[in-house]
Amino acid sequence: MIKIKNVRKIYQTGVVETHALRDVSLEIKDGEFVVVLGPSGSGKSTFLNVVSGLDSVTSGHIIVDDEVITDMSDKELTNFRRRKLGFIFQSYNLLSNLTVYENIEVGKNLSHNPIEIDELLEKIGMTIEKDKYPYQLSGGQQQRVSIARALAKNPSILFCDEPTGALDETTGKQVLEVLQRLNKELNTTIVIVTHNIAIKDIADKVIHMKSGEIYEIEDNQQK
Amino acid sequence: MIKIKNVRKIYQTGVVETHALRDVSLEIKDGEFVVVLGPSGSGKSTFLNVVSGLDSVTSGHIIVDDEVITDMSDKELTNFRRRKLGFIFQSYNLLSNLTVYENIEVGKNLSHNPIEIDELLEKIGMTIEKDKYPYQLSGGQQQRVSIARALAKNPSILFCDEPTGALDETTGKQVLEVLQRLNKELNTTIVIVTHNIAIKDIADKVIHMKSGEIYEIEDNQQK
Ligand SMILES: Nc1ncnc2c1ncn2[C@@H]1O[C@H](COP(=O)(O)OP(=O)(O)OP(=O)(O)O)[C@@H](O)[C@H]1O
Ligand SMILES: Nc1ncnc2c1ncn2[C@@H]1O[C@H](COP(=O)(O)OP(=O)(O)OP(=O)(O)O)[C@@H](O)[C@H]1O
Ligand SMILES: [Mg+2]
Ligand SMILES: [Mg+2]
Repeated sequence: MIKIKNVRKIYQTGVVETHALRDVSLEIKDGEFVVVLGPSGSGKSTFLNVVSGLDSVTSGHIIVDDEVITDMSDKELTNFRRRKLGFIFQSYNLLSNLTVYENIEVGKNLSHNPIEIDELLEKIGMTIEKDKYPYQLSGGQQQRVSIARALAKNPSILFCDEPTGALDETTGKQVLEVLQRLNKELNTTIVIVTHNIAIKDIADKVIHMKSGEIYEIEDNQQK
Repeated sequence: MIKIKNVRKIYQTGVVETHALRDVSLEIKDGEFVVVLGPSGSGKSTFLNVVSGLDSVTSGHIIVDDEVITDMSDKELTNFRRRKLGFIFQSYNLLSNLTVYENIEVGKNLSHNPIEIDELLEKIGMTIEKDKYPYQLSGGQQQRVSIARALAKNPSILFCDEPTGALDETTGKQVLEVLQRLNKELNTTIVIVTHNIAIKDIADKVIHMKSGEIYEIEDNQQK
C-alpha cells in the first residue's frame, strides 16, 4: 500500500518558484497497475520521484508498505529503495562501462528472487546485442535494456517513467505485455508514467495530472 | 537535393558485425517533408547520421546540395553542417551550463537569417522557464528546447530524430505544426525519424525501414 498525503513540491530557481506538486493525495493498493497521464511539465516525473523516495517533498507525507519514507535519512532511503523498489528512468541511466548483459545483471544481483537474464534478453529481443555497450545501441535498445535491468530485480513495486517513449508500436506493445504479466503473475505493484494512451486500457487506475495537481482518477477495476 | 547511393554502414563490435544500413539508395528533393518509420534498431538514427554527415559510411555516396559529403574531411563536414544543417537529436544534447534562452541563442548565432528567440519560446510554450538550466526541466521541456535551438538556426535542411518522443499528444501536435509551417513558408527540407504515426499524414514522402533496408517508399505528394 502506498499512501500519499497532502504532498507539495516547490522548486526555487532564482526568482521563479515552480509548484511542481500542489497538495497531492492518493492511495495505491498492493498489486495495482497504475498509469499516470498528463501534459509535458505537469509534474509526472516529480510525482514518481517523491513517491519512490528519489526526491524529497517540500511538505506532506508518503508511506510505502507501512514505512514513512518522508521521515527517512538518505541512507535509510537508499536501503529501502534497494530492498523493495525498481525503476525505469525517463533517461535510461545505463552504466556506460558495462555491457547489455552486465547492466541487466546489476538488477539481478540486487534481488533475493531474480528473474533469469537470458529469459529477459529474449523477452526484449536483444539476445544478439548482449555484449554491446550502451553507446553502441539504438535509443530504443537502450530503453529496453533499462527495462530488463529493472525487471531482473523483480521488485515489489516498479516505477516506470515513460518506458516506451523511444519504442515503435510493436516493440512498445511487447514491453507492456511483459509488465502486465509481471503484475498478474507476481502481483508486482506498477506505477507507470506515460504518453502512450494504449497503456491506460490495461490499467486498474488512471491518474490524470495537470499543473502539479491530480485532477481526475479513473478506476478501471481490472481486479 | 539529397542523393543517397548504395550506402552501407557496418559496425564491428568484437565478433558481432552489425549491418546497420544495407545498400540504401534514395533521393530527397528540396523542400520535401520526409518521414522515416521503422522498428527499434532498424537503422533510422544511423540513416540520419550518415546523411547529415555526423557519421561516416562504410561504402556508397551521399551528395547534399551538389556537395559530395562522403568525400569531405572532418573539418569540411563540420563547416558544411554549421552552414546548412539543423539537428534535433534523440537525446537532446543541450548544453548543461547554459539556460534555456542561451541554448536557443546558440542556434540563432549560427544563422544568417535566424528566427527570433522570444517568438520560438512562445511557440514551444516555455517563456516562463527561459532562465532555467536543463537539469531543472522535465523530459519534454528539454526536448522542446532542443527543437527551438534547431529552429532558431533556420537551416536549409532540418534533421529530426524522434522530436516528439517525450511529448504528450497535444504538445507533440504543436511541435508538428511549427515544423509544417517552416516547411511550407520557408521551403525548409525536413527529414524526421519518428514512431509517431500521426506525422506520416503530413509528409510528402514516407520511408519504411526494416533491418537496415528501405523496404517501401510512400509518395504522398502534398506539393
Ligand atoms: N556504434 C555502434 N556500434 C555497434 N552497433 C551499433 C552502433 N550504433 C548503432 N548500432 C546498431 O545499429 C543498429 C541500428 O541502430 P539505429 O540507432 O540506427 O536504430 P534506430 O532505428 O534508430 O532504433 P531506435 O528506434 O531504437 O532509436 C542497431 O542494431 C544498433 O545496435
Ligand atoms: N530541479 C528542478 N528545478 C526547477 N524546476 C524543476 C526541477 N525539476 C522539475 N522542475 C519543474 O517542475 C515541473 C514538473 O516537472 P516534471 O519533470 O515532473 O514534469 P513531467 O510531467 O514529467 O513532464 P514531461 O512529460 O515533459 O516529462 C516542470 O515545470 C519543470 O520545469
Ligand atoms: Mg517527465
Ligand atoms: Mg534511433
